[in-house]
Amino acid sequence: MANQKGGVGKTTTVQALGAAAAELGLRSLVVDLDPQACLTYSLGFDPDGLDRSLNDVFLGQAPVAEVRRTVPGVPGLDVLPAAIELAGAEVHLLTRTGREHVLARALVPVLDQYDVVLVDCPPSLSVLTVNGLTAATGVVIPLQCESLSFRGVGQLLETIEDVRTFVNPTLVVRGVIATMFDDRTRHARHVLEEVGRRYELPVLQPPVRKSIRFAEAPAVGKSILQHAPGSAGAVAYRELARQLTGSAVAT
Amino acid sequence: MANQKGGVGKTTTVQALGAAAAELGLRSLVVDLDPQACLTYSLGFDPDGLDRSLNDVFLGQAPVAEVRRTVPGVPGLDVLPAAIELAGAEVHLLTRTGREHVLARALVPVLDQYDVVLVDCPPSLSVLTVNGLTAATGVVIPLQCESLSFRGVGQLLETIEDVRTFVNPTLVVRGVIATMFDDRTRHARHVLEEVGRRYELPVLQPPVRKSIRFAEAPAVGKSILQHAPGSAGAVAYRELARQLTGSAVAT
Ligand SMILES: Nc1ncnc2c1ncn2[C@@H]1O[C@H](COP(=O)(O)OP(=O)(O)OP(=O)(O)O)[C@@H](O)[C@H]1O
Ligand SMILES: Nc1ncnc2c1ncn2[C@@H]1O[C@H](COP(=O)(O)OP(=O)(O)OP(=O)(O)O)[C@@H](O)[C@H]1O
Ligand SMILES: [Mg+2]
Ligand SMILES: [Mg+2]
Repeated sequence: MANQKGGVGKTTTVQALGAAAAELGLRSLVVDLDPQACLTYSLGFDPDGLDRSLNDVFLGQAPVAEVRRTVPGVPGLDVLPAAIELAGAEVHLLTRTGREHVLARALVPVLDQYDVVLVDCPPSLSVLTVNGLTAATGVVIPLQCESLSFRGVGQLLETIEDVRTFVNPTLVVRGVIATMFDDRTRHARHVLEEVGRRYELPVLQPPVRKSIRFAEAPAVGKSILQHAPGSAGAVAYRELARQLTGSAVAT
Repeated sequence: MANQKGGVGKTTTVQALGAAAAELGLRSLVVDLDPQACLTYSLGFDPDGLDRSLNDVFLGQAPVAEVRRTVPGVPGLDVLPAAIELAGAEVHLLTRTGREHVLARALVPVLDQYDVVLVDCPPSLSVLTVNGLTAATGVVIPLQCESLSFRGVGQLLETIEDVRTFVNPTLVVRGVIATMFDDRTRHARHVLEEVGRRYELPVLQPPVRKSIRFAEAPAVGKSILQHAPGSAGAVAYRELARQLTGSAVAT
């Protein structure tokens, strides 16, 4: 889940899709690549209170199997948590050969334990996001559908192209998810069509509409699926999860 | 204008306050510290089409006086524009002594030409944001008033404290601005009071309410003050500008 623009719903989407995939019976892992650890926090953890985080994995001091945690209240969902120390990894990795592959290599020993792995990237195109793109087979772009969304998509696609060319030929853009979609006006719909058209990107359906239920959920350490299971947002993310995991036969 | 959380209104606030200060007759400079150059773009420039940007200043290859531009349609407002190359400055600066002071030193020759200088920081606490905090005398925290807002404020205040201790004793926290404030529910109001109370921060008034007018403005390269001068958002930012620039005698 990548988009260098801030606050476009990357974390919310990873959490909701991870919970939805687990609900479908798929063993799921969500990876928090953001030193701000919002995903880790939203799942109910205290990022400052963890004795080990993804940073220890990046430093080669602990394997993923020892750092990942099960998510309370969501059977079948694990998290590889982040902590602020991960900001140090960005600096540490900058000058090392093979710096893009650290996450990919670290995930290898556990890949057979999961059906779905979702990676939450920070709002930048730096080495952490590049690690996410290098480890992945697909990238989904959460899009806030406001004018500034255009700004970043071109650059993001260039970064993806670089990753594909130099370090990960398996990487495919799965498409765009419209997040916090405001369909009271034509503005958001226009931006969404325009981005899909200009960059020839699949627009995944349905859009996830704006709802106060999303604002409430992280406060109680829950995903939208636990906090408001019948809400339009939960329904939307479940449908998106089915499509992305190829479980469209369900329901 | 600092807050490492993404999409909380830093850029919108810098643009609106800059335009409002210029309207008050104050000579104003807005500095775009974000490689994503959203402020530069929102002011009507093409960041990829600039022959020189803040990056050239950071590399010591051009003085601010040659790189700043006047903002079309906003008399009295200049911009120090960003470009994606600024991401390279973050890497370049990391290992250099005095890396926090690059912006502060670069601004010295032009400080007597401006009454107000506003700096737009990227969504991180890295060396670019630290340069902004080191150059400034005051920091304003735009707050989105959702649960994840808490997450970052503590860390941001610690960073500000470090900057104050080690490189810039003049730095003061001017307060919090509630951005895209949703007062249909108690949630946002509760978060705002709670942040102000817990961290003993002044809550600047009034809050800037959510409005579609803000989404429209960057699309036409205008601030809210030009795009919708009579709107509640424009009125709110004008009042905030008066307070922050000490021009509260007006109106
Ligand atoms: N459909 C929605 N309706 C209303 N609010 C939403 C919705 N989706 C997400 N949000 C809220 O928007 C804010 C930003 O979302 P989120 O943190 O997921 O974005 P992000 O892209 O991960 O941000 P960052 O760039 O800082 O990592 C959060 O407070 C979240 O709760
Ligand atoms: N009062 C408001 N009402 C509605 N939308 C708003 C309001 N203020 C800002 N926005 C919109 O919210 C989005 C995020 O705002 P903005 O880009 O200013 O945040 P930011 O903190 O600078 O983001 P980043 O962390 O990516 O730099 C923009 O599309 C902007 O137009
Ligand atoms: Mg996030
Ligand atoms: Mg910004």
